[in-house]
Amino acid sequence: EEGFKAISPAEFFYKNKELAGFSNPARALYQTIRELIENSLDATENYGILPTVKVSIRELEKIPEGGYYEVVVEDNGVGIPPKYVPQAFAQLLFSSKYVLRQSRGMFGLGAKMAVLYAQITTGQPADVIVAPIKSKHIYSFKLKIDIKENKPVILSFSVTSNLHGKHGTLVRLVTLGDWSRAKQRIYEYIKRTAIIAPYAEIGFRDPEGNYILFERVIDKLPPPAREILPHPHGVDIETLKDIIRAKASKPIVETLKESFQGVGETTARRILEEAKIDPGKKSGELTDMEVEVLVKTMKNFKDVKPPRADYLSYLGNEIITAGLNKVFEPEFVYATTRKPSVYEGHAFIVEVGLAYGGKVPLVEKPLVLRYANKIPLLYDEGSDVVIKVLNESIDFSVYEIEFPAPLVILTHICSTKIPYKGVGKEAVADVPEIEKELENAIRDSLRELRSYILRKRKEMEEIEK
Amino acid sequence: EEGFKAISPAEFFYKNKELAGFSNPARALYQTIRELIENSLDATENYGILPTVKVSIRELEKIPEGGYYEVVVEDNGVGIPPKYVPQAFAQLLFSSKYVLRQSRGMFGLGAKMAVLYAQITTGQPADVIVAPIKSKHIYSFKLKIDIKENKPVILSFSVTSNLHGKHGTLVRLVTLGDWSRAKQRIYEYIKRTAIIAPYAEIGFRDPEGNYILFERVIDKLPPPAREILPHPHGVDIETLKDIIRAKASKPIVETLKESFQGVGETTARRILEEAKIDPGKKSGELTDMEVEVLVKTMKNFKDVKPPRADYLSYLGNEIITAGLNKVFEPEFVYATTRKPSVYEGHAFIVEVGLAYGGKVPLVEKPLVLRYANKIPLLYDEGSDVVIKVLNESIDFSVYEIEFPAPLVILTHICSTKIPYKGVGKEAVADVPEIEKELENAIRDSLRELRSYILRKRKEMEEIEK
Ligand SMILES: Nc1ncnc2c1ncn2[C@@H]1O[C@H](COP(=O)(O)OP(=O)(O)OP(=O)(O)O)[C@@H](O)[C@H]1O
Ligand SMILES: Nc1ncnc2c1ncn2[C@@H]1O[C@H](COP(=O)(O)OP(=O)(O)OP(=O)(O)O)[C@@H](O)[C@H]1O
Ligand SMILES: [Mg+2]
Ligand SMILES: [Mg+2]
Repeated sequence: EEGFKAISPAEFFYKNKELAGFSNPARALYQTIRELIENSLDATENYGILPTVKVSIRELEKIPEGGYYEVVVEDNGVGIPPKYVPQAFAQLLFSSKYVLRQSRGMFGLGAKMAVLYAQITTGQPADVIVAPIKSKHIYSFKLKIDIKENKPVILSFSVTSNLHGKHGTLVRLVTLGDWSRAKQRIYEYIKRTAIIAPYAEIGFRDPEGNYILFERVIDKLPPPAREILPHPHGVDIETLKDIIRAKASKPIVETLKESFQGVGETTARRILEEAKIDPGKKSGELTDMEVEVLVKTMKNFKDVKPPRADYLSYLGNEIITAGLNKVFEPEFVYATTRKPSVYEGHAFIVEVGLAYGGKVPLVEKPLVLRYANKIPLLYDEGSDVVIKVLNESIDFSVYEIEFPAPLVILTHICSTKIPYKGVGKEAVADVPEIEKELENAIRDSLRELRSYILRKRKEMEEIEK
Repeated sequence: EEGFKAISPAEFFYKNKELAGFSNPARALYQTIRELIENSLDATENYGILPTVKVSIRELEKIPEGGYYEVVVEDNGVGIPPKYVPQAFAQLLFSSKYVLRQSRGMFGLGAKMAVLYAQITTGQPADVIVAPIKSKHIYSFKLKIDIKENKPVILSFSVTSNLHGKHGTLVRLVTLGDWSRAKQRIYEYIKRTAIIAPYAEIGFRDPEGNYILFERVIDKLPPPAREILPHPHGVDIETLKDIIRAKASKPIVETLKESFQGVGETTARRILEEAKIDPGKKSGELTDMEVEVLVKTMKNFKDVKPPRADYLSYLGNEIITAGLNKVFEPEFVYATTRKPSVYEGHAFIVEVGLAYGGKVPLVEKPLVLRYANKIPLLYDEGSDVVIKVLNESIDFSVYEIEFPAPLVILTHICSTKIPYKGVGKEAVADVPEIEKELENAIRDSLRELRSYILRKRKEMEEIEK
């Protein structure tokens, strides 16, 4: 009575799909495309494969709210082991990215939200075809989501021989969308993805029959992101209890050394000494009190190396300046990649690129291209930390910039965890450490621009004399 | 292998607690307080009880990140049946508000996030004491959340006699927080709650030992919100399939009449005729194809009454103007409650209040007080639909307002579903229908203000002659 009930994650995100970016047919079409492309890039780049991604949107029927579209995204990635395919596409909160490694995906929701929205708007199942990289077979699935139970429903399954050694994944959905309202953003998303991924080939066929190919311009992948152990400063009671449960019979000093980055024999012993815990005590025998004291001690222990960032995958000067040059043909271009920094135990790197003059259009405020873990962020600028920094901490006149001005600012944040404000991955929260790094990187870039502007002004004055 | 795994909703929101507003100790303390207060107001107001809510925050220990606080929130509400208490406080996605009725709560997460954050930062269980309204007993629980399994852990349970006929709920948590950084917002939240709930008594004892009592100034509750059947225009395939499953043996014409608002015998028959479905066919025997056609037909059926809004609970002129007068002592005050409107099958009402001059401070842009389902929204203004309307659609000079000006704008949106942008309930999404209603209500209010300003100006000119 009283209506008390539990719901599954699928029912939760079905009722509140706008939390995941599916707030109307246009946004839903955009979100569907981007979630699938992000999965394809994760499945190639992180595995040493030069990405080839084919995207197609075909209009099947026009209706008052927009239209029904067939969406197909295909890649040459590592594929997915068939036993995991049903859950990967039809069970929410299922993922291979719940590990401490930089990737575009992080929530275990993207593919499922696309499948869910298609299912509730058209009743159509998702087609998923995988050719796992070492397999001799190709597996085809027709899937729906049992929303009440958050479980896959396998409508059909078949296996064929993989005669040509193909590898990758193809996802096909029939979904409600609104191409006319989503068109500009979808094109912008793909273009902005191509700008910073010149090693990727992306083909896109749109509902109007247009085909555009973003060719691969370099044949070399950046070094991939790697998995890392958690950092002592990011630990909390639950995480430590989990670790202890997994290594219950080991001495606590061994558990600390094996489970955290930057903690060797000496550091582990010093931490345990400060926490007044016998290093030889079996991990599983620590009392709740001892666990709490140990967490406090680790969080506040000064002598640990900062979190490693050599396992992060940043863009770098070359890619940022090449991308800005290609799109804007500016007079002046500059890029900077900051040293790594830390927030709540997660290492992160901030990068900023600047383009000025030349064919950059005149704008009333800087044209900002935001990226996080190599994903272009196009919506919710108003609540993003980058815009906050630009509005609250930067006085452009100090840098000889008066609007309207021909100025583009590109920002990239990469980390083992991007603190997004929402599941739809559009805005990054104003974590103080990230805000500070952005401010420094932007100021540094604007100083370079100012030197250029002043030098040019001087040259002009010389000429006029 | 490959790290594929499923996680529970508890583990998801534990890893991504900033999605729920728990992004740092100061925000977490604020979110903890507001989630508990919102639960207390829902548990009184909606049940015809004049709310008496007691809030206390006591500092137990200062630490580098802020402090450990004991938070206690107690109310005289309907309480909770003891069999549901463990899940209500220690199982995510469990709620009595998953129904179509206006309330502050809607996600089934608020109380659990507060319990979760306290548990992972201090290791302390939550104390929950309930005196259910018709019961002769008082039930006390000590609860923790089994995060992996998203299940309650009952550490202790006891029953005592309820000798004085008390009813209500008390929640006590020991949590990490940062009072100095959260203080201003917590006070603002409570004040803004009191402004629009003059029938509520709210006592607040803060960590510095200060005590403030917001007294009840009227002894009459507004008419409570009521539960309503879904509207045909808001239906989708999954919802209709659910309804059909529950009434499988009934003729489809009966199922439609019983399950949707505004659908009587004639409308039901006309809808089925257009969908080419026999009205007498058993609901459970409809094919998938028929369900899809029926959904399409219902969504587009013009002749249905618009969603009812007489079951929504709005503030009204009296409360809005009294609140603005009390806080700002303005020279001019005005309030308007719009007729109901609809988005995606949910009825909503927009209300706007204006205060100008008198003791209203001079501001560079309007001081905006946003509310949704009677909850004050204090953060994320930059991504809220109200601010979007003010920035993009309102030219204040047209209304004789030149900044700096002494202008306050209060907005309230109430609905069976508020389209929040995030689980932390701080910003409302720019749903087109809501945006339009806000714009109309704000323009209407500003026109009234302009008449006042012009009239005053004329009087001044007369005087100066
Ligand atoms: N194209 C693909 N190639 C290989 N694996 C894929 C592909 N698409 C999805 N997957 C697998 O399915 C899982 C679920 O994808 P999904 O998009 O739902 O979540 P995610 O990418 O892990 O996180 P997020 O919700 O942030 O996108 C992924 O973790 C990945 O293991
Ligand atoms: N003070 C209270 N008095 C009575 N019932 C309460 C109280 N606090 C919580 N509950 C019950 O516990 C349930 C869970 O509360 P919780 O805050 O987690 O979710 P919610 O209020 O339903 O939704 P939201 O996450 O949006 O707040 C509520 O739906 C309500 O039934
Ligand atoms: Mg993904
Ligand atoms: Mg609640």
